[in-house]
Amino acid sequence: MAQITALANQKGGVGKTTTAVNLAASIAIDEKKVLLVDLDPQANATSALGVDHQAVEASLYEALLEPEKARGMILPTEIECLSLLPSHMNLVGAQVELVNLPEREFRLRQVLDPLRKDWDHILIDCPPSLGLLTLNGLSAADGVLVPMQTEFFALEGLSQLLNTIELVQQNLNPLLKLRGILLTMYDNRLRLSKNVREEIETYFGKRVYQTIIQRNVKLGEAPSHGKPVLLYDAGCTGAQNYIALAEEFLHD
Amino acid sequence: MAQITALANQKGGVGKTTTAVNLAASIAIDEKKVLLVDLDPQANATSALGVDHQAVEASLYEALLEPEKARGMILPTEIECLSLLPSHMNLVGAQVELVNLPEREFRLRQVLDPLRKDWDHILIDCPPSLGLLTLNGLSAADGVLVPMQTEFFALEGLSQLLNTIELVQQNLNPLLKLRGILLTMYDNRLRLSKNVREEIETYFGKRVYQTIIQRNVKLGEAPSHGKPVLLYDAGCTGAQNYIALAEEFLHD
Ligand SMILES: Nc1ncnc2c1ncn2[C@@H]1O[C@H](COP(=O)(O)OP(=O)(O)OP(=O)(O)O)[C@@H](O)[C@H]1O
Ligand SMILES: Nc1ncnc2c1ncn2[C@@H]1O[C@H](COP(=O)(O)OP(=O)(O)OP(=O)(O)O)[C@@H](O)[C@H]1O
Ligand SMILES: [Mg+2]
Ligand SMILES: [Mg+2]
Repeated sequence: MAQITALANQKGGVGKTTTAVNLAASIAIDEKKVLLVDLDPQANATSALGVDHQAVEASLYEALLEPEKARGMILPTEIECLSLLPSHMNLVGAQVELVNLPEREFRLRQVLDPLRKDWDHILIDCPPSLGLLTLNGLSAADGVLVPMQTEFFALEGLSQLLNTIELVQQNLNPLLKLRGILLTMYDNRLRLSKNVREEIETYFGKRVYQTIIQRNVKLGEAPSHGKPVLLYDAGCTGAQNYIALAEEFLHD
Repeated sequence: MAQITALANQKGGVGKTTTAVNLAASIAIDEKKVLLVDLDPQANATSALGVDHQAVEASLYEALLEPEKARGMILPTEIECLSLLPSHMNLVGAQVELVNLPEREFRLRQVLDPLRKDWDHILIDCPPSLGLLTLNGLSAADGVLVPMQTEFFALEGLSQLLNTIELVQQNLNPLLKLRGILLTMYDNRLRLSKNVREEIETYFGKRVYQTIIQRNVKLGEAPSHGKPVLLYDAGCTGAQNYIALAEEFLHD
């Protein structure tokens, strides 16, 4: 039975997609079956795995409206144990269309619960907002992993995110737990990075992953080749960081 | 009569807020009256100007529901000619509440049109999505300035953004024009930065601002002091870049 983990943070550009894609790939090369679900209308996770999101025939948008059809939309990737439930721009429309549907926060759970038995891990890449799509992601998940940049605005957004997780636990998904906080784009030459890291570690203690993702340009280059970083440049810092994160994540 | 400009890009973390705050400040020190409107529930622009968004009594959320009260919500800042219409977390709720209201895309325009005569420029900081709040921003604006990181995912998001601007021009605001593309967080030591810059300049030509905002840690430090960068460290690259941008923006 799959563990379902949502990658969520309403702050934009903090490394949700980069973490979803590279953590999924690092778990999959360890012979565990992983499904990556792209819940963001930007479809960045979809293109980062080499799929042309504009050419996708059926995506998560259709799956949310007809959950029983989801299995047929799942695509293979270059990594044998890694599959993708792709996104499409039309997912933007889903935000408005879902609002007046019954069980609007549980559509994604209806898609994923029947798929749990076929995978070991399901990762959900969420968009940068606390709207209906992210609420669907948090309602379908067992745990949430929060990527955070070591920047000032990251601290500002924290209380809003924790509030939302609490509201979801009280009203939509009592079993949801905070799996951990992941520091991303860390640059240990910058005082700003160190200061914010200290604040986050003081506030969250053990819930901060030991693994810290360093700023590394290879992580930015890999998606333009449609590959996770471990297929693009396995020896680089970025690839090593995500392999270490996968180790820590699996032994949580 | 104020020119209204929206800072928009659904890609997260590209420098919308940093540009909104520092462009507004750089125009205001030139003795022009500027109103910064924080349309993002994250309220980053509000805290970057030293205002505690959790302590704000009335914010854009209330203004969208009762436009005639907006004038009383405007706050002064450390720069004489710069004022702020603050945001608050409760703006997240507005996305859902506005959906079933009449003229739901024009609520912000109803707030700002009566205020135009009191300012020379109004800048709107939009959230990282193409939802109802950003549609309100694009419907109220005369022009849109698009900050873009020189990263692969920036290119991916472009067609979606241009589609949205076109839809707004056709259905909501025929006068909306694309003022320009601003390259942000540029690092000329990185091949990735240079490659993406070339692609954007080939695609957009003259509509890319000559001024390029370099990656500069002072831009990340300034918000933690509640100040625009020109009050935090006027001599740094970041401050110089935004002063040059203001020059270019005003002479467009
Ligand atoms: N550790 C890193 N080092 C260098 N660049 C990185 C790193 N992590 C992510 N990036 C780059 O930074 C940008 C933002 O990362 P990413 O798109 O993964 O964030 P996100 O949180 O998914 O953004 P959004 O909020 O738009 O969904 C991307 O261009 C990505 O390639
Ligand atoms: N030129 C720059 N050099 C260094 N850091 C920068 C620069 N511009 C912005 N930053 C930092 O990068 C992060 C992202 O910038 P910012 O928050 O302005 O983007 P945004 O597009 O408003 O994000 P969101 O999509 O969440 O609204 C912030 O922590 C900011 O301080
Ligand atoms: Mg993303
Ligand atoms: Mg912002």
